[in-house]
Parts: sequence; structure tokens; C-alpha cells
Amino acid sequence: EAMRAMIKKRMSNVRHKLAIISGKGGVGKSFVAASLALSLKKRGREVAILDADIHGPSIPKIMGIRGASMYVNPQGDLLPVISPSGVAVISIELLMTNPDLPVIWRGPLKGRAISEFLSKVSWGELDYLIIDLPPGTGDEALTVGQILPDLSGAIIVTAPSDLSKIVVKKAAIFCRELGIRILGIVENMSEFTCPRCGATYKLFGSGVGESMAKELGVEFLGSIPLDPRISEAMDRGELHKVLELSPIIAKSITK
Amino acid sequence: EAMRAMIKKRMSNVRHKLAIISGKGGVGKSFVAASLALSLKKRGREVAILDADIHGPSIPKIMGIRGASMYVNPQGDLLPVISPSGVAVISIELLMTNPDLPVIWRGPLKGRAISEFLSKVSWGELDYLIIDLPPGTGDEALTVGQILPDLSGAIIVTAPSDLSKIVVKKAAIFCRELGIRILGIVENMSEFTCPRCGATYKLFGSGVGESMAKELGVEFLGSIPLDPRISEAMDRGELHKVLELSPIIAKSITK
Ligand SMILES: Nc1ncnc2c1ncn2[C@@H]1O[C@H](COP(=O)(O)OP(=O)(O)O)[C@@H](O)[C@H]1O
Ligand SMILES: Nc1ncnc2c1ncn2[C@@H]1O[C@H](COP(=O)(O)OP(=O)(O)O)[C@@H](O)[C@H]1O
Ligand SMILES: [Zn+2]
Repeated sequence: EAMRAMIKKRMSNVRHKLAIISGKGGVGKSFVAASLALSLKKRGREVAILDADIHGPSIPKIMGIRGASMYVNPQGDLLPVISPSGVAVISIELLMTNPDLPVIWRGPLKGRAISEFLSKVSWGELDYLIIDLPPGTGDEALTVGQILPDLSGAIIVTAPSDLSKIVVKKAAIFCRELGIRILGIVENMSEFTCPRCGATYKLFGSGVGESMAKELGVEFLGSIPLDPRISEAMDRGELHKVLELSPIIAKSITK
Repeated sequence: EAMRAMIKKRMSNVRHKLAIISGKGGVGKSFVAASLALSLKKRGREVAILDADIHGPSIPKIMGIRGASMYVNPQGDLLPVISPSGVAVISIELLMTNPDLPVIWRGPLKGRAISEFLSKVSWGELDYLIIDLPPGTGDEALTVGQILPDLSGAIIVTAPSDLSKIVVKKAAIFCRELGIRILGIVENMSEFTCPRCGATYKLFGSGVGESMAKELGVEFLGSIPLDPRISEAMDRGELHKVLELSPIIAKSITK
């Protein structure tokens, strides 16, 4: 209908649309989405992130713009907030007068919010649109998968535990069912190295990323260590300062 | 309507109903829910867990019964699966012929599934019903909060990062809005101690659980260390073997 035509028009200036999905919460989806966007921007690309997590938006905080607001221009276009790094950000949190309040919505409203973002936002000329999907295979992921024309693909993020593997596998099957190409798998928080004595620990298990990539016949993009400097940088909105801790992010860009 | 009357009848033999909530995924909600249920069972109580995470059910795996099935008796009651520890388990995964497949449902179906569980399951005489809620403040949490009569309260689980704190705070406000009593806050994965050299690291930040408890005027139940033996035990369905690693769980039981 009219909405789809509008989305098609808005998306016509966006070259690549990448979804970051995991199914399981807390594996580092927002971390990978934000790191990917920052690495692309560093290489001179025009980049925006859509925070599709309606209940737990964390992209504004990670990008250092918590408390900022999105505005509507006289023509009725929704304008992204440009973060200090130059990456444009769209998030439900940037529309709220009080970002502390929970968004207590049932499915239909969440689907509506996502389609409003895709049809009303003036994205401008973009090389990459990165979409940070929430945990689960519900309304938000379905709306993105069903109404976004020619999604370039999805990067799947997993943690090393069997528990994560089981839930993340469901996200892979979800992509297959919706015809979304899986660009590869990233394993996050793979190991921790003690700064004092150098001993390395696999805190959550091991080998899940690689074995899943084999099982699904997709590329294993690599693993990222668990490093307290990453969590600290995310809490401070300074992820651009620790990008070198996850070299595989830049590698996955060339996909 | 008829559904509510049915739920009231089913719940009349259940003494305490506790919800385990966090808002943010991956902080250890399922770990706390399962540990609480196992600790209560060890003290001779009759306990059941309702896995309300429709998209990412992990309770069957944690309780060692992945692949089992729930059945319906001749009177049409849905029967829980009794895990090796004696804790009864209800989960969408126990109704699926292939537990690997994703549940790709929009909000209304998820709300329906939760109310079906609460009205069709023959819970028997229970001292405690523990409800493991999924991340977010959407359909599943709303349905539980709105249709479960006299919920005894909710335990909030957070990880030590600011990022978790922001999303978890939304869950606390959600509880307040629905009139659900907050029994206390548990901080999980607070620190890791290197087994080789004894150095302790706050991998995700610190002090969030305590400061949130103060902010909300609720009890801080304590913190649980990040220990690879916990993740291993969860992946093997042997959490009962490592209960002593989180002594605060038993403490929160007396609430
Ligand atoms: N490689 C890492 N090292 C240390 N902390 C990490 C790492 N990846 C993620 N984190 C932390 O783990 C938590 C969850 O990450 P997040 O990106 O929010 O996951 P998701 O989007 O999957 O819920 C955050 O507090 C973040 O700071
Ligand atoms: N205290 C802990 N120490 C080590 N691993 C933990 C701990 N708590 C949780 N985990 C691991 O972290 C992951 C997330 O835990 P889970 O209980 O599934 O979180 P949630 O239910 O909030 O998504 C699981 O792989 C689990 O094994
Ligand atoms: Zn050490």
C-alpha cells in the first residue's frame, strides 16, 4: 500500500541495509551493530543505525547521545540525530520526553513504530543502514524482514554458550524463512585474559560460533574477547576509542 | 470472562507466585529463576517454573529436560514435565515437535499462549510458582501482570553495567505501573576471580545493583560472581550441582 511505496522511496538512496540479529539478549548485538557503524564511518562511508529495540533501546547511550531528541522538519520528515562520530541514529528513545520510562506496548504498536521509522525518516544518501534488532523473533524482526525491500543480509551474533547457540540457531532459521541472506556469524565474549597473570579463560564455553557457521554453511567472521574496556567504553558512549579490540568487525565490513 | 475464572481456579492451590524480570536480555534471569526453584525444592517445597519466554525458551535445557514433551490428560488439562530435580516445568518448547524451530509469532499469539498456560495447566498443590519473563515490557510481561491474580511480587535481575541499569530500571517502573511488588534486586556476574592468581575483575562495571535498590527503595538481595562453572552447569542441565556458588539465592527465598 502507500506505506510500502513510501519506504521504497526512502530506501532508494541507501546502498546496503544490514540487520544485526541474535535472538538471545545480552550476547553483544548492540555492541557489534555500533562497532560496525563506527568502523564504516572511520573508512569514510555515510552510515546510519536504526535501533529497532523498542523495549530496550541502548544505541543512543552507546553512541553518546542519550537525552538528545529527533525532530520533524516542516515537510513532515523525521530527522535522525547525528552522533559525535558522524553516524546518524534513529531510536524510539530519542522521541521520548523521559527516556527512563518503559515502553509498555503490545505487538501491533511495536510493528507500527518500526514501519513509521522506515517510512517517515529522511535518511539522505547512505552507504550503509545498520539495523539493531531486539532479542526474539517477534513483531520488530518480522516487520523489518517483511517490509524492508532488498535487505542486503544479516550478521548473526552469538555468545559461546550452548544456551546461546540454541536460541541463536532459531534466529538463523528465521532469516532463512524470510529469505534474508546470512552474511556470517560473530562470536562475542569468547575468552577473557587475566591482565595480571595472562591466564585465558573461556567463561561461557567455546567453539559455538565456528560450529554453527559450519552447520548453517555460512562464514565464521571471527571472535571477540570479553574485555572490561569494551563494557566501560559502551557505558561512556566512547566505543570509538576501543575499536581496535575487535579487529574482526572491520573484516566483516568487506562482506 | 471465562478465562479469568479458570485462571483463578487453577491458581487457587498455588501459595506464592514470583516473577523474575529484568527487561534486558542476557543478565541471568533464567539462571536466577532456575536456581531459586532448585533451592526451594531442596528445602522440601513444591515448586513449578513457567518459562514465559516464547521466542527464547531456555528453562527446559537448564533443567535437563530439553526434548521432553508436555501432554494433555483426558480431562483436557495440560500437564507439566517433572524435571529430574522434582521441579515441574511449563515451556512452549515442550509443546514443539522440533524444539530447534523459532516461534515466529506477533504479539497477540504470544499473549494467548501465556494465558493458555495459566488457564489450562493442572498445577496441583504448589508452594511456589516461579515465572521466568523474557526481555522487554511487551506482550508476555503485560499478560502475566494483567491476568495473574495476586502475584506475590517480582525479583529484578541486573548485570553491573550502566547499560543494563538503564533497561532494568524500565522493568522496575513497569512493575510499579502494574502494581507488582518488587521483592528485591539481584546483581549477577558482578566480578570474576582469576583461579590462577586470585586477581578479581569487575568485568561489566560495579555498584549498579546496590545503587538501583537505593533509588527504588527496595532491598538489595546481593550479588553473584561470574563463574564459568555456572555457565557449564547450565549448558549441561546440572545447575543443582553449583547452587552453593550463589548463596544469595537461598537468602532471597525467605522474602
Ligand atoms: N566483548 C565484550 N567485552 C566486554 N563487555 C561486552 C562485550 N560485548 C558486550 N559487552 C557488554 O555486555 C552487555 C550486553 O551487550 P549488548 O551489546 O547490550 O548485548 P545485546 O544487544 O545482545 O543485548 C553490555 O553491558 C556490554 O557492555
Ligand atoms: N553468574 C554467572 N556466571 C557465569 N555465567 C553466567 C552467570 N549467569 C548467567 N550466566 C550465563 O550467561 C548467559 C545468560 O544467562 P541467562 O540466564 O540465559 O540470562 P537471561 O535469562 O537474562 O537471558 C547464559 O549462557 C548463562 O550460562
Ligand atoms: Zn590471573
